This record gives sequence, structure tokens and C-alpha cells, in this order.
Amino acid sequence: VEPLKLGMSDVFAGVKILAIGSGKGGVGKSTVSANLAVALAAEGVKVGLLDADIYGFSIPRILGLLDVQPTVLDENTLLPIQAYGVKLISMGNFLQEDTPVIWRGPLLIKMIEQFLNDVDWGELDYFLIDLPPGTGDVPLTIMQKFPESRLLLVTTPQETSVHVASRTAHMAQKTNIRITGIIENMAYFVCPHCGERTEIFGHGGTERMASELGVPILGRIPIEVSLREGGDIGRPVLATAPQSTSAQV
Amino acid sequence: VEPLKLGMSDVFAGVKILAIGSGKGGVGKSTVSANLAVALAAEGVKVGLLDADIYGFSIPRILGLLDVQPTVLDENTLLPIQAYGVKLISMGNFLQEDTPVIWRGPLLIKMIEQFLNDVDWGELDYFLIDLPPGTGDVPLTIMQKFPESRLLLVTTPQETSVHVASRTAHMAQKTNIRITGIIENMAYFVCPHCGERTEIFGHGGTERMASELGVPILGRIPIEVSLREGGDIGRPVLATAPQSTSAQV
Ligand SMILES: Nc1ncnc2c1ncn2[C@@H]1O[C@H](COP(=O)(O)OP(=O)(O)O)[C@@H](O)[C@H]1O
Ligand SMILES: Nc1ncnc2c1ncn2[C@@H]1O[C@H](COP(=O)(O)OP(=O)(O)O)[C@@H](O)[C@H]1O
Ligand SMILES: [Zn+2]
Repeated sequence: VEPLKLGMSDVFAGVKILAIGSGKGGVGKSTVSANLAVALAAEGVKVGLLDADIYGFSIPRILGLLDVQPTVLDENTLLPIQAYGVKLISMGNFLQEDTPVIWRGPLLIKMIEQFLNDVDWGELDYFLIDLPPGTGDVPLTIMQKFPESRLLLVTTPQETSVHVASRTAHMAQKTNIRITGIIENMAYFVCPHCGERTEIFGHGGTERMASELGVPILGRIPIEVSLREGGDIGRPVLATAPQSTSAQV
Repeated sequence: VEPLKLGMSDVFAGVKILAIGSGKGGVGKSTVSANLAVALAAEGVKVGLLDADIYGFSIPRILGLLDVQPTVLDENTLLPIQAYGVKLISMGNFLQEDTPVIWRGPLLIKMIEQFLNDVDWGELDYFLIDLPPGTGDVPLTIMQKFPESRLLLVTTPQETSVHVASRTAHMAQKTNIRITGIIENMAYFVCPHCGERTEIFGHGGTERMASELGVPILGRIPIEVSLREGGDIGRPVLATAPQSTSAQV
């Protein structure tokens, strides 16, 4: 494990660090991270949010910040962007939304370190990190740099997602990171025409994973068109589940 | 670009190489890759399938091959696994499904090269590559090693997915890889109770992307519970769309 840069350990000392991960893409990690950050800020908590998905950044769109750049204080320091009471930074604040970041692993880590060291986060109570999919360079670096952090897992109920999500869980266990719990997203769909429920992505996978890992299921979020619409237009819908989650974190 | 190993360029000379990508995870890349491979094989085509998602491998589950290992011919050569007439290889054939692959970039590439060089693929007409999410090490290496390959994009209709998928499209354009077209997945949901349609993930994003890139939409796949179930239990459902797609490829 690389030694922490002195500046870094001061900035985040005493801050509750929560990584939101899954291993599988498209299960709602960014949606949960953004809504959770907004929910915490609404309760008066000082919260920072790092979009650590350098290739697949999506936090700027979810929070309606597509054309906002961070303020440059000097050549080594940036001020994070603020929205809904949340301080945040993302690769999407430096690029057009459709621009590919065609980097190999080491450059990703340099960028993550800059987001951690060169951004003036100020005083924080919580620091949320929206992890990319997979169990590679970025999640590994984050878990090594923040041994005190916790992991919040997000999964959808089907087997494919649950098994890929458990890889991130096992990675956390190997690097001694505590798992706070699991959020099951897209748990069921209520038809707007007839009100009947369909479990499009099945059920039961999350329970099995929770009992295998010995962690609680902190919330279940149904498939809601308003949640998807909110993500597309940049107005995060505080789905009821994350609110109850913020109490649990 | 690293020089191709001599053996490699011989093996894939004259083979039609199709990478299936999206940038965004969870949109159905693996589901489309597996179904497309099975559809091509059903038409008598000799097809190979590489699961290039080393961290998030899911092809073994989708094709019902969880406990199958490739046959070792000698210390440098493996025989690919065969199912449904498709020759395939995946990280999932070497590990338990829940085991995390905690590697940094360079090891990923070593593994991809072994899958390309040390597997005895035999005679092939088509070689399908199921890309991981993102625009990093693996897609970059594949596009550099196979300049003649084509890219099939998979997206779901909502803005977030379309913008992340376009990053992979722009990456392909930068590396002079032709895009064959786009498959729109999870296009709409038909309620099993009342038969009404809901566009859970919106509509219109794919058309905009197709016209911006100047490529056709090759097929639309609705959200179908049977497709998800087939993926969970390892019996690929030949959704009607990929069949019409195999004609287009
Ligand atoms: N509960 C939900 N209901 C409807 N759409 C959702 C829900 N959760 C997430 N989405 C949508 O699904 C897509 C993927 O979510 P995202 O948060 O980007 O996932 P990830 O960060 O895991 O890749 C987004 O378009 C988002 O708006
Ligand atoms: N059209 C569809 N209808 C219902 N479920 C689908 C559909 N396409 C994919 N899925 C399911 O969605 C999940 C994600 O698909 P997957 O192929 O693993 O995506 P990716 O390879 O892009 O991560 C899987 O559980 C799969 O079964
Ligand atoms: Zn209905």
C-alpha cells in the first residue's frame, strides 16, 4: 500500500468515508450515491461526493451540472462544485459529456489522487465515493488509501447482478473494509396502467447475498420512471428508500 | 501499438471480428453477445466468443457453463469451451463465480492476450468479443490489435446510457474502427397483467445517437422477463431481435 501523502490524511481525518459500489454496471450506483448525498445534505450534514468512475462518469448529469466547471484557486487547487448542498467533483466537469477518456490504469489513479489531494474539500462530515464497475485499479486504490472507509453495496435482484456484486463485497473483505449493507434497486415495477406489480429482475438474490455476507439490506427501491427521468434531466428524486438509508449509514 | 505476435495475426486472418460494446454497464452487452453468438451458430456459422470483461465476467452463467473448465492441451494451449455450437472462453471458466479478480490494468491485458494467443480457436467465420464497460485498457487493446474489427453498440434508451455509450462510439472513431450499428435494449415493457406498454427507460435517445454517428439501429429488444430468466439459469432465449441482427452483421 502506498504511503498516504501527508496532506491527504489530514483532510479526511475524522471524516466518515462511504464508498458506494457494486462490481456490476447499470444497477444504480450513481443514482443511489447522488440521492444519498442530497438526502444527507438536506439533513444539514456537510457532505462531499467523488465520482470515481473516470470512464463512465454520470454524476454531473444526475445533478444537473453538465456545463459547470470547478473554480481554480491556484495551479494546485480546485474548489469543488456545489449543488443541493453537496460538494462534488467528477471527470464530467472537465470534459464534454460524450468525450471518451481513453486512458490505461495508471492515469486513472493519477486523476483520482488529484481529486483527493488537489480539491479543497473544506470541512466534511461525510465523503461519498461513487465507485466504477469492476474490481480493478480504482476500487483497489480507494480501499487501500481509506482503510477506515465503509462500503455500501448496490445490486438489482437477479442472479447475474448479485454474483458480480458479491465480487466487490469479497474484495472489501480481503482489504478489511467493513460493509454497511446492501441496497436492492429495481426491486419490482408497478404498472402505471393497472397498478399490478412485476418483479422484472426477479427476487431473492439480495437476501441470499445479505445472509452470506452477514450484512443488512438497508433499503429496496422499486423501478420508478420518475427516478430515471430525474437522472436524465438533472433533478435527483429523493426516492424514499435512500432517505431511510441515510439514517442507517 | 504493440506489434502483433506472428501466431496471432494468422489465427484471426480472414475472420470477421465483431466487438460488442457500450461504455455503460448493465445495458445488455453480454446478453446480446451470447444470444447473437448462439443465433449465428444456429445458422451454421463457425463462431467464437471472448468474454473480455475480466472483472465483470457473466458469459458462463448466461450460457449455463458455470462449472465447466476449458480442456488443457499442453502448457501453452487451451481448447475453448463449446456450448450451443459456440466456442468460448471467459475468466469465469477459471474461477468460482463470486471470486473477485483484483488486478490492475497490465494484468488484464496479459490475460486478454492469453485468451487470444493460447486458445486453440480452430477455424472461425466470426469472432465476437464482449467488451467490458468503460473506455480503458481492454477496449483500447482490442481496437488496436484488430484494426479490421467492427463495433456493435448496445444501449438502453435513456440519456445517461446513450451519452456513456457514445463515448465508446467516439473511441472507435478515433481508432478507425467501423461501427456496424446500434441495438436498443430494454426499449419498452409490456405489462403481463394488462398488456399496456411503458417506456420505463424513455425513448428517443437511441435515434439521436444513431443519426449523430450516421449508423443504423439494427434492432430493438423490449424488457422481457424471459430474457432475464434465461440469463440467470443459463438458457439463452433467442430474442427475436438478435436473429434479425445476425442477418445484418
Ligand atoms: N429504481 C430505478 N428506477 C428506474 N430507473 C432507475 C432506477 N435506478 C437507476 N435507474 C436508472 O438506471 C440507469 C442506471 O443507473 P446508474 O445510477 O447510472 O447505474 P450505475 O451507476 O450502477 O451504472 C440510469 O439511467 C438511472 O436513471
Ligand atoms: N431485454 C431485456 N429484458 C430483461 N432483462 C434483460 C434484458 N437485457 C438484459 N437483461 C438483464 O439485465 C442484466 C444486465 O444484462 P447484461 O447482459 O449482463 O449487461 P452488460 O453486459 O451490459 O453488463 C442481466 O441480468 C440480463 O439478464
Ligand atoms: Zn399493467
